[in-house]
Amino acid sequence: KNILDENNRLAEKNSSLLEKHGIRAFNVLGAIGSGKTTIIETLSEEIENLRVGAIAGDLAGQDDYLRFKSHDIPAVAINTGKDCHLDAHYVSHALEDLPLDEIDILFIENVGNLICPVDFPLGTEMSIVVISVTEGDDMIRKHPLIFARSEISVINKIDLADVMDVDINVIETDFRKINPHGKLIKLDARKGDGLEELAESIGVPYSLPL
Amino acid sequence: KNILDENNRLAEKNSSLLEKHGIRAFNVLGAIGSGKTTIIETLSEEIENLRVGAIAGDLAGQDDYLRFKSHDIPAVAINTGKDCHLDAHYVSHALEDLPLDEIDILFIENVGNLICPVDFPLGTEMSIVVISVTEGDDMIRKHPLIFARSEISVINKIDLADVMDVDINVIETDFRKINPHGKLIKLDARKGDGLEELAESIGVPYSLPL
Ligand SMILES: Nc1nc2c(ncn2[C@@H]2O[C@H](COP(=O)(O)OP(=O)(O)OP(=O)(O)O)[C@@H](O)[C@H]2O)c(=O)[nH]1
Ligand SMILES: Nc1nc2c(ncn2[C@@H]2O[C@H](COP(=O)(O)OP(=O)(O)OP(=O)(O)O)[C@@H](O)[C@H]2O)c(=O)[nH]1
Ligand SMILES: [Mg+2]
Ligand SMILES: [Mg+2]
Ligand SMILES: [Zn+2]
Ligand SMILES: [Zn+2]
Repeated sequence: KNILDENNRLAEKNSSLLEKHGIRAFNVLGAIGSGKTTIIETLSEEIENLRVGAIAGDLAGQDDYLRFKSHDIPAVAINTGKDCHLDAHYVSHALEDLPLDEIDILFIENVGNLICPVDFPLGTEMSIVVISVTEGDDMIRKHPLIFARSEISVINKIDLADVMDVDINVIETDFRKINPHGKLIKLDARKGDGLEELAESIGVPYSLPL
Repeated sequence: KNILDENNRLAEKNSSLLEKHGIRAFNVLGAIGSGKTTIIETLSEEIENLRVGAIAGDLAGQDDYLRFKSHDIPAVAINTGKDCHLDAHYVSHALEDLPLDEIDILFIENVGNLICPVDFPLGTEMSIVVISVTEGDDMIRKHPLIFARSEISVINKIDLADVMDVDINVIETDFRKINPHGKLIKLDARKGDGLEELAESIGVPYSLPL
């Protein structure tokens, strides 16, 4: 109980620091390998007139961090070592290492996990949770909490729905049962299909068309 | 620290109970949606002369449990609610609900997560960790611990390697760096390709050929 209270306190601190610098921050959560980094990479290229920054949360390695750096955006890597989720404490340190006056939009890529990250708010404005059709059609009903609590949910890799025999309508029906008012966006993040709709749903201008 | 000690004590208890009943048990871990249930379903159909049982660990829902039941094998569902991994305590209760004298091989499907399950042994003989090519080629280097500690690692959905532009050799090279002596098996669990090799590596007879 104390851990969560302490985390909420730090999340508040993060949120006021971001507000002071006029930064809108998004917590990008999701299943392992669902496409979180690809989505942030593409958004960082296509968002117009706003400066994008990123935090790459992972257990180990610099893979996602280096992918962000290759897009010439300010970025920081967080290696959690053992924790299966980022928390506000990790993020508060990452914010110290970012040039906050050079960023308008900050994407925080959480560790791949559909369970624990939901208990640890980071101080961001919204959460975007990403699953992929390649994980099967039951992801939403198996992890109701994270889909109920996120403002935006994304079904990625829709280009593979046929070869996976996955009916996206099944996923959508499950979603509506758990989160009738939330937003559900279908994406092919590699081709960029659906990213304009995602940018619109988080209120950022997007260059047209890909 | 105490939690892990207590878990190890209970894991020992599970292991001696399984031994008493002559049951060989396997902890099937892996990424969310990587194909764990499909692998157990197919093995349960193809393993010859031995009686298979299964435990389905999930956050919520009966999806995997019902899939096991459809193969007419003894099965139990564990809903963890909030925990992102099974532990020996959950399993000790599940064992009470299984007809142990009717089972030779027990597959315990852990919650989809490449991080925490590694700290919570269940009392099984071996761990089988499953990833899928659809998660990208960096899964092993990003989650070194679980691949270093598991006896058998599986790369599933190899039928989709081309459409994903994933080079399986990259995954295999990462694996050898982390676990030079472990076993790495490539699978297409839907078609059954590679399952005979998996059955052989865990020492169970397999009906030939699919
Ligand atoms: N076919 C297809 N592949 C995609 C799509 N989006 C991402 N990928 C691929 O999926 C794999 C994983 O993508 P990442 O962006 O690394 O996924 P992630 O969620 O950041 O992964 P982790 O950080 O490791 O949890 C890579 O091989 C991507 O090229 C898509 O829309 N369609
Ligand atoms: N193309 C392809 N699809 C597969 C393969 N193995 C499993 N699938 C599909 O992948 C999806 C997920 O498979 P599951 O067996 O439910 O995966 P899981 O690891 O048990 O998933 P969770 O328990 O939810 O973590 C389903 O749609 C399966 O049909 C494979 O070898 N190739
Ligand atoms: Mg990533
Ligand atoms: Mg399953
Ligand atoms: Zn966690
Ligand atoms: Zn955990």
